Amino acid sequence: MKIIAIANQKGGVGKTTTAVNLSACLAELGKRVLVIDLDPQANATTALGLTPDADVNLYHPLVEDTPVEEQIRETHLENLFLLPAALQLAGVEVVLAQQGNHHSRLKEVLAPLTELDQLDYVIMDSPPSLGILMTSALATADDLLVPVQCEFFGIQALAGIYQEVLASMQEAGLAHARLEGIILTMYDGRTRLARSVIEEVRSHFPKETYKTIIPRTVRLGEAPSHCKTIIEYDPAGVGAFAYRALADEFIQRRREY
Amino acid sequence: MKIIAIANQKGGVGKTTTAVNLSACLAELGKRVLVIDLDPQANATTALGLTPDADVNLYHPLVEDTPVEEQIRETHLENLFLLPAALQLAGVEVVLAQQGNHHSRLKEVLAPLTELDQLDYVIMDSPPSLGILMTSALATADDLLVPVQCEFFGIQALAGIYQEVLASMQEAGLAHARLEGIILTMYDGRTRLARSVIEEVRSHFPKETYKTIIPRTVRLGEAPSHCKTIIEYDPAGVGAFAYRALADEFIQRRREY
Ligand SMILES: Nc1ncnc2c1ncn2[C@@H]1O[C@H](COP(=O)(O)OP(=O)(O)OP(=O)(O)O)[C@@H](O)[C@H]1O
Ligand SMILES: Nc1ncnc2c1ncn2[C@@H]1O[C@H](COP(=O)(O)OP(=O)(O)OP(=O)(O)O)[C@@H](O)[C@H]1O
Ligand SMILES: [Mg+2]
Ligand SMILES: [Mg+2]
Repeated sequence: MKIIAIANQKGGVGKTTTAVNLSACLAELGKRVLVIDLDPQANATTALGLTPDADVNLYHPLVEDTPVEEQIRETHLENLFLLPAALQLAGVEVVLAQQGNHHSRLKEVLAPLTELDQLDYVIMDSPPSLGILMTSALATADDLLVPVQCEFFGIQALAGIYQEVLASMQEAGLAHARLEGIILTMYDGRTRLARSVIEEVRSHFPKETYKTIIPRTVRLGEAPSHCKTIIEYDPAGVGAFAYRALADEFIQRRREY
Repeated sequence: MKIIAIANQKGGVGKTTTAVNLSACLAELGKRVLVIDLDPQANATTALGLTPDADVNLYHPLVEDTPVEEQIRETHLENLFLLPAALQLAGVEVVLAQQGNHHSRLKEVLAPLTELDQLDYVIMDSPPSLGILMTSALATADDLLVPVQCEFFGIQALAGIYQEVLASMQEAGLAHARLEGIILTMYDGRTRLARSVIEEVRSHFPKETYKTIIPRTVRLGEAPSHCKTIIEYDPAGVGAFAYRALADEFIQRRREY
C-alpha cells in the first residue's frame, strides 16, 4: 500500500480535480483506492457525491482517538473509497498546534490502514495552505504529487513546496516523502505563458514531470456539479482521456522502480 | 481610512489579482492605498515587483512587536504602498495559536496606521485557508470583499466564508466586518456553468454582488510575470477595463452610504 499526498500550497491548481479523477481512473483499472479528504472545505467529498458531515471526518481520529476505519465510506464507484472531510476539520490545526507532536499524529492515526482491505493506494487531497493539515500530509506520505497550474505563480509555488517546505521537513527528519511527480494542469495551448511554464518546469525537473498534461476543459469544472467523476460525466472527452492517460503513466512509473 | 479584507478560503479565485489591480486602479484615481500581503506565498508582493524578504513582513510586528510602519514599502505606482509578505509569515499561525489573543493581535498591530499618511484604504490580500492569518483579516476589517470564481465550488466557498466563518465570528463578537461586496471573477461567457453560478450568487445576494464582472483573460495571468499591474501591462484590454470599472463601482457604492 502506497500513501500519496497530492499537495501544493497554491490555491486552485487542480489538487482536488486530480485527487478525484486520478483515483477514479485507478479504480477503473482495478486498483483499490482510498481518497482521504484533508481539506476542511471538503471539495473532494462533494465531488464524490457525499455530503460533508461533522461526525464523519478525520477530526475524530486525530483529536478524539476514535478508530480511523469508522470514518471510511464507499463511493458509487467500485474499488473507490473516501474518508470525507468537513468544516470541523479546520479545528484540528489549532488543537494540534498546542500539542508537541503535530507532524506525526496523522501518521499514527493512519497506521491501521496498512492492515485493512488490501488497499493499493491512499491518495490524500491537501488544502491550499502551509498549515498543519498540509504539512502532516507531507510527513505521512511515501510519495508527493504536485499539480502545477500553467500560470506565472505556478513556478514559484513549485519552488516553495519542494525547495522550502519538503526540503526543510526532510532535513529535520519529519518527512521521507519523495517528489514522485509533477503534473501540469489547466493547460491552455493558446497562451505563450502556459507553454513557457511547461518548458521551465520540464527543464528543472525532467524526470519528475509527468508526460501527460491535463488540458483546461469546461467538462472538468462541470463534473463535480453533477457529483460525477470525469469518466462518468464525459467519458469520451479530453478530460477523461487525459486522466486515464495520467493513471496509466502513474502505474507505469511504479513498475519501473 | 477603511480597512478592507479580500478573502475567500477557496484557492485560486482571484483574491490576489483583485487586491493588486483594484488597488492600482484606486491609486490611479488619486486614492492613497496600502496593500497588506497576508499570504506567506507572497503572490501580491511579487505581482507588485518586490522580492519577498524575511526581514520585511508582518511576522515582526505580530510576533516581535516591531513598529508596523517600518514594514511599509513604496511601489512603482504613485499612491500605492505595500506591506510585503514572505514565507516566514507562515510561522505566525503556530505562534499565535499558542497565545490566547490571536484574533485581536493583527488589529492591535495595525492600529497606528490610522494616524499615518492619510491612507484612504488598507486592502488586505488573504491566504486561501481557514487559519489564523485569514480569520485575523476578518476580525480586523471594516469591510469584506469576496471574489467568487464562476465555477461549481465557488458557491460552496461563498456560503462557507459568509454563513459559517464570518457569521460565527460576528456572533462571538470577534468580527464586525460586513460583507460589503461579492466580485464575480474569471467569467468565461461560453460556459453555461459560469452563467448559472452568476445567477445563483445574484439571486441570493442582490445588493452585495457587484455589477462589474471580471472576465477570464490571459493578460491578467501574464501581468504579474512582468511585475506589472494590468493598467500598466495592457491598459486598453478587457482586464484593465474591468478593474477600472470595479474601482469606479467600489467608490460609487461608498458614496451611497
Ligand atoms: N483542467 C481543468 N479544466 C477546467 N477547469 C478545471 C480543471 N481542473 C480544475 N478545474 C476547476 O478549477 C477549479 C480549481 O480546481 P481544484 O478545486 O481542483 O483546485 P485545488 O488545487 O484543489 O483548489 P484548492 O486550492 O482550493 O483546494 C475548480 O472549480 C475545478 O473544477
Ligand atoms: N480574470 C482572470 N483571467 C485569467 N487569469 C486570471 C484571472 N484572474 C486571476 N487569474 C490567474 O489565475 C490564477 C489564480 O488567481 P489568483 O492568484 O489571483 O487567485 P487567489 O485567490 O489569490 O489564489 P490563492 O488562493 O492561491 O491565493 C493566477 O495565476 C492568476 O494570474
Ligand atoms: Mg482542493
Ligand atoms: Mg492569492
